[in-house]
Amino acid sequence: PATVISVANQKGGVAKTTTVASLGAAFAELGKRVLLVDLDAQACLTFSLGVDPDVVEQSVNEVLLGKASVTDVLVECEDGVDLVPSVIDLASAEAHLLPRPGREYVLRTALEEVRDDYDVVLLDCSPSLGVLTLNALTASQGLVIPMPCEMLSHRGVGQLLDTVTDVQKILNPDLDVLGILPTMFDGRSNHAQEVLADVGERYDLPVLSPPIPKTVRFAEAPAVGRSILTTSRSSKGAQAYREVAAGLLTTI
Amino acid sequence: PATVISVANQKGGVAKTTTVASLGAAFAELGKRVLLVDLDAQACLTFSLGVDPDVVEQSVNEVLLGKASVTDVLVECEDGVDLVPSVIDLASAEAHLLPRPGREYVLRTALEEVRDDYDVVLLDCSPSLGVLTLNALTASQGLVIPMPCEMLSHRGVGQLLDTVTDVQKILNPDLDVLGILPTMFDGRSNHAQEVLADVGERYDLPVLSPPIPKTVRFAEAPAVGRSILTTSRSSKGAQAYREVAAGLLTTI
Ligand SMILES: Nc1ncnc2c1ncn2[C@@H]1O[C@H](COP(=O)(O)OP(=O)(O)OP(=O)(O)O)[C@@H](O)[C@H]1O
Ligand SMILES: Nc1ncnc2c1ncn2[C@@H]1O[C@H](COP(=O)(O)OP(=O)(O)OP(=O)(O)O)[C@@H](O)[C@H]1O
Ligand SMILES: [Mg+2]
Ligand SMILES: [Mg+2]
Repeated sequence: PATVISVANQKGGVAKTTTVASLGAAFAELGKRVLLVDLDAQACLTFSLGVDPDVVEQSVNEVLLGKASVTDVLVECEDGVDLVPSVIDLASAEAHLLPRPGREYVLRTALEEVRDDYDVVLLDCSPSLGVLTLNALTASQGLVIPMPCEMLSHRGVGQLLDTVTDVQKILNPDLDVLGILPTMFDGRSNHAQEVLADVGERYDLPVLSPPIPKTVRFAEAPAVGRSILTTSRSSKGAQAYREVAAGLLTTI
Repeated sequence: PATVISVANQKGGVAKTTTVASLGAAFAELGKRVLLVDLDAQACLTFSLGVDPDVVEQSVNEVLLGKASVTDVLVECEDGVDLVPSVIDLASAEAHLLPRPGREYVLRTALEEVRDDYDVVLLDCSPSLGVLTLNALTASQGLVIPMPCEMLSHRGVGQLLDTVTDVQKILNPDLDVLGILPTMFDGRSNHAQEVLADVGERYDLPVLSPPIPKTVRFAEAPAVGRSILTTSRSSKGAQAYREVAAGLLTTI
């Protein structure tokens, strides 16, 4: 069955969505069957893959409320991946799930039915440690933590790892932190080099390589609804995600 | 009494915290009495102003739970502003406030007691439209929406404005959108120019000027616990925030 990987960091704007879209496309290029799940009411992943969230009829919202299955809602995308889209109403699903017993297992149960149809499932989390991110961590075998090499983005990693420990103890002992993925890396800046050198030691975690370089090509890709692997095939950013994907395939 | 301004955008990493720290320091330089409130459990604003969230005993958490007043918890900072700090436990205050009637007015009531002691109060919001951000919008006369000139950051503005309309109708008719503040602006990129030209029209909102330039100086400032107005006094980034602050003083 598929390996399910969460891409999470409650700090905002660290390239979670960009990482899910880019790694997904890279795994598809390597011939893997890939499912991406958008767990953010912003629906940035949905938008980035060329799907208009305003015209989506059934989404991850219905899956989490038990009104539809993953197979009912999934959409085939041009990057060679399938997507479970999100919509703005997802915020209400979170409030709906809150009081229910076993609320953290809803996504894991919903994904069980399709795990044999895919090789890799990637989950794009919102910038929070709420019940939707808990669902993602409970459903996953692996976790990738995107982190820009900037001081402010550093702060939340400790808190995220505390949450991961809780999840491993109570909800999902199989969850394994695959590593920190340095994103938006500007090799010329001393500050970035210092943070990068510090982060692997401080958290005693693998640092995935290569770091993803900072380039404006990333901001342009969502405007055309494709990942950077298609819009700037041979750019440093696309290459870096290809290498990270190939590296992950040796460990998952 | 002070003008209370929320700095909000549920998209992550758009420079909400950087804007609150930098505008706050700029207003203080202009001789204004300034209070900053950190409403994010990440406590990035608290950290950026040189206060260690791990040693804070009373924070905005106690204020929202009614266990302490703003005066009890505020901290004087080196940038010439006072701060109501945040801590990681703030996430629990949100769950605690959820079921209570009138839960959106808690911050507004708490700030009433100090509004005569300040000229400007700035509220740093987390990347969400949850109950803490609703508290901020209900307590405010103005709203500034930081927005990088990138496609993905564009998407949430419509949803934020829908929330603002609800707040104006039901909770706070005085709330006025002061404008969109373009952040992380890279003047050399066509993509950024196109998004900037589009955003004022699409949302029929004022666009604050000048846009804040993208510079690595911003990422370095939090490491020393001061705003860019102190760490890189004459940089383009510091200058831009000074101009934006002076411009806002003519409208608030
Ligand atoms: N390596 C990179 N270099 C430059 N820009 C990047 C890079 N990766 C992502 N970006 C841009 O940075 C912005 C934030 O990225 P993204 O939306 O993927 O982050 P996120 O963590 O998913 O944000 P959120 O917390 O709101 O979900 C986007 O405009 C994206 O295009
Ligand atoms: N004009 C700028 N140029 C370059 N980098 C910037 C600029 N403004 C902010 N940054 C950097 O971008 C990152 C995100 O900024 P910041 O943390 O202020 O965003 P935020 O919207 O508060 O994020 P969150 O959604 O997590 O609260 C930080 O590392 C900050 O130093
Ligand atoms: Mg995202
Ligand atoms: Mg912030």
